[in-house]
Amino acid sequence: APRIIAVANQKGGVGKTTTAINLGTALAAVGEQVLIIDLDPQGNASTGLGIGRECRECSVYEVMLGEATLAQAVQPSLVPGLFVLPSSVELSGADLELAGLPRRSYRLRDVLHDALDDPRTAYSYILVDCPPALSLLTINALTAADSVLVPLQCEFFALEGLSQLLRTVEMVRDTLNPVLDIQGVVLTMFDSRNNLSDQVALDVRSFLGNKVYETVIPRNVRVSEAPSYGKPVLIYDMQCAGSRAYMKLAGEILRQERPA
Amino acid sequence: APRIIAVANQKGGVGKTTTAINLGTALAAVGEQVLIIDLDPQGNASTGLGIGRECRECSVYEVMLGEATLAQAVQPSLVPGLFVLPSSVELSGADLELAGLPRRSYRLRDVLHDALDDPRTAYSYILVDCPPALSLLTINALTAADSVLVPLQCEFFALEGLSQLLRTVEMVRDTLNPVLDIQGVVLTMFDSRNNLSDQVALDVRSFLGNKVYETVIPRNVRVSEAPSYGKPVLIYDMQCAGSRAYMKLAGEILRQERPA
Ligand SMILES: Nc1ncnc2c1ncn2[C@@H]1O[C@H](COP(=O)(O)OP(=O)(O)OP(=O)(O)O)[C@@H](O)[C@H]1O
Ligand SMILES: Nc1ncnc2c1ncn2[C@@H]1O[C@H](COP(=O)(O)OP(=O)(O)OP(=O)(O)O)[C@@H](O)[C@H]1O
Ligand SMILES: [Mg+2]
Ligand SMILES: [Mg+2]
Repeated sequence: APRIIAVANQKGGVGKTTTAINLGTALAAVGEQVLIIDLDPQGNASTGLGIGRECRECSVYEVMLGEATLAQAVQPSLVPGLFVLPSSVELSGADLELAGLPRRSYRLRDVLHDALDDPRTAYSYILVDCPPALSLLTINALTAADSVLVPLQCEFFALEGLSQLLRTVEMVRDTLNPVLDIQGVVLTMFDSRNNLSDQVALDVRSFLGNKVYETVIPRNVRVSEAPSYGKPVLIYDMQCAGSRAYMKLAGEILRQERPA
Repeated sequence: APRIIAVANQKGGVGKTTTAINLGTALAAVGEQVLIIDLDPQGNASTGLGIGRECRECSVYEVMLGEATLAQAVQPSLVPGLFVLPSSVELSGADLELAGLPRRSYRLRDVLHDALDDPRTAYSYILVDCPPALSLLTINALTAADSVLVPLQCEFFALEGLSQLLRTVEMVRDTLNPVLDIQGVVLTMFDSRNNLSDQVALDVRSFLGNKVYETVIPRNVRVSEAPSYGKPVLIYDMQCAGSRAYMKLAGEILRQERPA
């Protein structure tokens, strides 16, 4: 069965989408079969993987409402071994719409568990890109997931939100999904020129210890240029510091999975 | 009557909170009476203005549910002439809770219009810091506001979300608040060293013309250091590029208000 990882943090702009796209690409590059689910109404992960707005007729919205199957909505991306369940603008109404449905927190979990019984869907990793809120959509991702990957921007406001996120993960583990664990925290947009980054990194490591990956993603303009070409930075500029960091992160995650 | 401005953009991490705090401080510095309403469950605006988590017993949450009045919940900040209606963690459940209440989209508007009839509340500007979502909380802010100030990070993903935001503003104007207008778009975290910033700035100005302020807020590490001291950057480092930019922005906004 695939490892399902929710990429979540209610703080906005911390690198959730960038991490889902580029970690997914790095895992596919080393031979894993990866599905990225874009659960954010903004649809940035779909765009960053080259899926135009006009190609999102069938999205995760229809799948969660039971109007389409996973197999019908999943599309291949430009990266071999990497597939996308795209977002759609309809998702922005989903929180209120799902609120009135039965099993409202389990909609994504039920879909994935039904589909994954089918031998044809042979993913080894599923990454779920979450919106910047502890909303019903994010709760759905946490309920469906085996673990949470937390991108953490090396800034003060981002640090402030961490304990609220960890409390939510605990609440979901206690009430909805007993296996939910922290996959790890990855420091993003680290700028070695400013003390704030160092300070935040020190604080987080002393607070969470080895839950924080050794790999740190540097602030690197090539990373933010890549989405305007509809490509992951690993395809846009394989040699840049951002690409190398995401490859290293993929290595750390793969080593986590293998029993010692 | 005060000018009520919603500081909104569903894209995360674009500088909404930083703009609300520092524009508010700059307006207070030139003698305006300013109220900042922290409508984001993360509570970054409250923290950035020095209001500790333990001082948020009475917040905008109680006020919107009718359990406290505006006057009871508003606190002075460290800046003369600048007041804060703080956020609280309870707000993260507000979207689902408000959904079942009468006049769910008008809760904030009704509170402000009741309170502002009282001559003792003599604010000239009210800035509402919104969460990164087109949720019921943000709809409440757009319904209560005279106009929307849109901080726009000079990045590709931020540009992508702009048309979705403008469609939402139009929807609110047509159904909930006929006076709602665009106050303006302010470019944030502009990095003159990289082409992406220039490219996004050109795109936005050609798309929105003079709705885009001349003042551009530069990426400036002092801006991101200030919140860890619980101070606006105008207090933390008055001379830095970020402070000067927010003072200039306040000037542009004040000139907008005066008829030619
Ligand atoms: N390592 C990096 N170096 C430079 N820019 C980066 C880096 N990582 C992300 N960015 C840029 O920072 C912005 C925020 O990143 P991203 O959109 O991935 O965050 P997010 O957490 O998904 O945001 P949201 O909360 O809106 O979903 C984007 O414009 C992205 O291109
Ligand atoms: N001009 C600037 N220069 C440098 N850093 C900045 C600037 N403006 C904001 N920041 C930093 O960027 C991060 C994002 O800004 P901020 O939190 O204000 O955005 P936001 O839109 O309110 O985020 P959210 O969507 O989570 O509410 C913060 O850590 C902030 O300190
Ligand atoms: Mg995102
Ligand atoms: Mg904010």
